[in-house]
Amino acid sequence: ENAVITGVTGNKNIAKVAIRGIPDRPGVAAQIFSALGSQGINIRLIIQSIAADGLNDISVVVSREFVRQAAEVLEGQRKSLKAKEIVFHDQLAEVSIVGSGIASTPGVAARMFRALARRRINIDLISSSEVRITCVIDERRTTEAIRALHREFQLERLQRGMLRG
Amino acid sequence: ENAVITGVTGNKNIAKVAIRGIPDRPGVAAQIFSALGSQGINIRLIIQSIAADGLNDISVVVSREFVRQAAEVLEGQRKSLKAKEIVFHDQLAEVSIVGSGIASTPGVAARMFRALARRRINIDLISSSEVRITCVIDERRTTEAIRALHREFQLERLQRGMLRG
Ligand SMILES: C[C@@H](O)[C@H](N)C(=O)O
Ligand SMILES: C[C@@H](O)[C@H](N)C(=O)O
Repeated sequence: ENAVITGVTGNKNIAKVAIRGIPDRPGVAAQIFSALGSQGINIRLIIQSIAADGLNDISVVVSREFVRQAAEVLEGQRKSLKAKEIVFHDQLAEVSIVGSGIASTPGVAARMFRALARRRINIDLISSSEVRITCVIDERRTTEAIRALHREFQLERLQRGMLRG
Repeated sequence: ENAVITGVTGNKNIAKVAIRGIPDRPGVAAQIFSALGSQGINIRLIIQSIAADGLNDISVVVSREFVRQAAEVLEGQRKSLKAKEIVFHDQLAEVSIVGSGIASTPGVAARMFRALARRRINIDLISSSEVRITCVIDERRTTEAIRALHREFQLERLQRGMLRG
């Protein structure tokens, strides 16, 4: 199947909060998101990669208006979670390519990441699905990243109007 | 907005490969996925969470038939990537809840994770979007996890036919 990339999106109105060094055992993610959910915090992305030595981290991407509140809620849970630390960063943006057949077309991710790498744009977080690959990057590189992705996937005509935030 | 969960899916035909301890600087993700893409490996999920001390890991979920090949390709790149190690695990399954308004409805993720936690099902990886939350778990717990999620989101009538793999 050949992927058809139909668009590039950007969103600067985001921030990440991360809970580091939590025990990799049942109930931990449930406790974290129960705490966030009870505060009405909108969660855009949840990212948990491979654990190491029985510990893991969870990165949460939220709309920027929620980052302080999210960090405070999690700091309040830190001891009972046995988490090492709670960190947050709000000078970030999401840039995504969207389309169909992304997962089943090897090389699409490579093209996206190469387009960013050529401009020396560091990729802070990655989350993908069958229809989208999202990278979180430094928000100061957003316009440049979107332009690079439009060029890579030959979507220049769509450049206007794609940037939210 | 209130989320409407329309389904629960499971897929046992998966495996994860992880590249641990890669330098967190531009070009690394591009190199990894160029190598995988050149081999025609289908990539279901790409998961990269927060870095630590200038290093990061990337977890890649692939269809199970690709795991050995993916691990070999990455092992071949390990030195030039300066990666610490390449690991893989294929006794895994994806379970997902799908619907609308997931990101904007706090508490949905908590309900999913609590349903798994109550059965002591450990969550190995997490990847979410606005329309789906996917957990990777031990494949031996797949049927139980799907049943638990159907119950939590009141979708029992959908239980038959949901398990692929
Ligand atoms: C780290 C966290 O996801 C843990 N494995 C859990 O199941 O809750
Ligand atoms: C870790 C990896 O994603 C790196 N930050 C890159 O941009 O390629």
